Amino acid sequence: SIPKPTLERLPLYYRRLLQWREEKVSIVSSADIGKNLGIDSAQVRRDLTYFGAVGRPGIGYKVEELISYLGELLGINNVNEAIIVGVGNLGRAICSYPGFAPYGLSIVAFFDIDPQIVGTKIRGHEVFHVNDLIHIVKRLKIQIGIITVPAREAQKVADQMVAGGIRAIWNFAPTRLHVPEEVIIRSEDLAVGLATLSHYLVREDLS
Amino acid sequence: SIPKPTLERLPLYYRRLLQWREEKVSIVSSADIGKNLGIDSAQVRRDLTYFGAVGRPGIGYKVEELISYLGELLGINNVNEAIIVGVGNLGRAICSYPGFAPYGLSIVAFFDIDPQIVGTKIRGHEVFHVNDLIHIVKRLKIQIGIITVPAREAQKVADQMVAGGIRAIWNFAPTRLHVPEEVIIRSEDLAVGLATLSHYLVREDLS
Ligand SMILES: NC(=O)c1ccc[n+]([C@@H]2O[C@H](COP(=O)([O-])OP(=O)(O)OC[C@H]3O[C@@H](n4cnc5c(N)ncnc54)[C@H](O)[C@@H]3O)[C@@H](O)[C@H]2O)c1
Ligand SMILES: NC(=O)c1ccc[n+]([C@@H]2O[C@H](COP(=O)([O-])OP(=O)(O)OC[C@H]3O[C@@H](n4cnc5c(N)ncnc54)[C@H](O)[C@@H]3O)[C@@H](O)[C@H]2O)c1
Repeated sequence: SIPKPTLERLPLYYRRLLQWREEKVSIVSSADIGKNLGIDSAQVRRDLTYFGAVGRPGIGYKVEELISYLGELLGINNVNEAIIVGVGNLGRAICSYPGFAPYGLSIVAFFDIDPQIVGTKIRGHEVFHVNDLIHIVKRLKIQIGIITVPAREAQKVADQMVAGGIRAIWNFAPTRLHVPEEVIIRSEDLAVGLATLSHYLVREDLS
Repeated sequence: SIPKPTLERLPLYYRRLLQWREEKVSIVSSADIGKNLGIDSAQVRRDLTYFGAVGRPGIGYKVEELISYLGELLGINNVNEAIIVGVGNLGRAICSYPGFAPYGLSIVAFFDIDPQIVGTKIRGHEVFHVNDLIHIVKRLKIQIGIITVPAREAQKVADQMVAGGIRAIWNFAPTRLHVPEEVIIRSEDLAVGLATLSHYLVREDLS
């Protein structure tokens, strides 16, 4: 098993690695990892051997590999995979949007309730029935759910997501969701974008 | 014609009225209007008679009515009407979203290029061909355009909008638009919402 002081250093390594990933750095040395954190590079190497991460002498460690090792170990994994429920107009537009890839994000499973939609394929993925949500989310360890169903269905879908282990919900349905305190909700209201634009126009006319 | 000092006070009234509209206030007196602006209520009444706005003694003026009078006069009107080009998945989801109404915003005309879509109706409005954009935008004096077409078509559509007199563009296509300096562009990237949510998850796990 892993000594407690090592376990407490791992989230610091993880956070630093994520910053590197955002800066598109792909290889780092144990000295790099220890530098900003005030940890001796030999200690970093010892820590990383506990979960089998092997650096190549003179080259270093692969950032992506360490992130996935550490993520697995810290149980933080799967912050980059999401599922979506409600594959209507908005859901389809979100599923086929290429803009998520640059953030390392991807929508890995689609759900709906309409028999005409369930079973069809979107970008090669089959649309599942929402009744299968809980066990699919549990199996894939998905932590992020996207809600694009009509407002009156949204609470029921949120309850199913939480039952499956979803810890963060991106909600488009214009309604307030009630979920346990530890579940994060981000409600999106596109109208704010249009209102802001309109406001700029007025401001420009008045200046 | 309207005296210059009156003309200079009108935008101040207009800005104040807009704030009231957002606060859902529907009737105000000349004393209310003058109060925060340090203008005598008799002067406000004289100013407002120049364009025929009549307050009802003891009751006041209707906020909406004054906004539309002043908007017309100041040429700022139509900051609440938008047109949309590209009625595919995202476009349809935006057209049928009820969230714009509370901001006093509405999408008044839809355009597409696909013969299967042009001529069909969405919420009772006929979808026009994009070739009719310039003259319809000019006729309706529309100032806001929404772009929900594929990235490779977006610049062409932006040029048509600017030619029609559009002064603010809400762009969803993942591409950089080149427009004259006085045209405002707001580019929306929904991926930021998902990335932020994912980031919260990581931060929560690390705390
Ligand atoms: N927040 C925003 O800015 C914004 C913008 C546009 C639309 N919306 C909202 O997004 C939602 C979707 O809009 P749309 O235009 O795509 O609607 P839509 O009717 O085209 O799609 C809704 C889909 O949800 C499915 N569905 C319904 N109940 C379900 C359930 N219990 N489980 C699984 N699937 C279910 C339907 O079968 C349909 O495919 C609406 O709530 C709408 O108000 C929000
Ligand atoms: N910014 C974001 O967050 C976000 C999210 C989802 C989708 N998108 C983008 O929005 C756009 C639309 O996505 P979608 O899923 O609705 O695509 P879609 O293919 O379903 O719809 C595009 C529509 O535009 C029409 N069109 C094409 N060229 C045109 C032209 N020159 N004039 C008028 N209409 C034209 C097509 O006929 C079609 O109806 C894409 O650029 C997509 O990348 C952005």
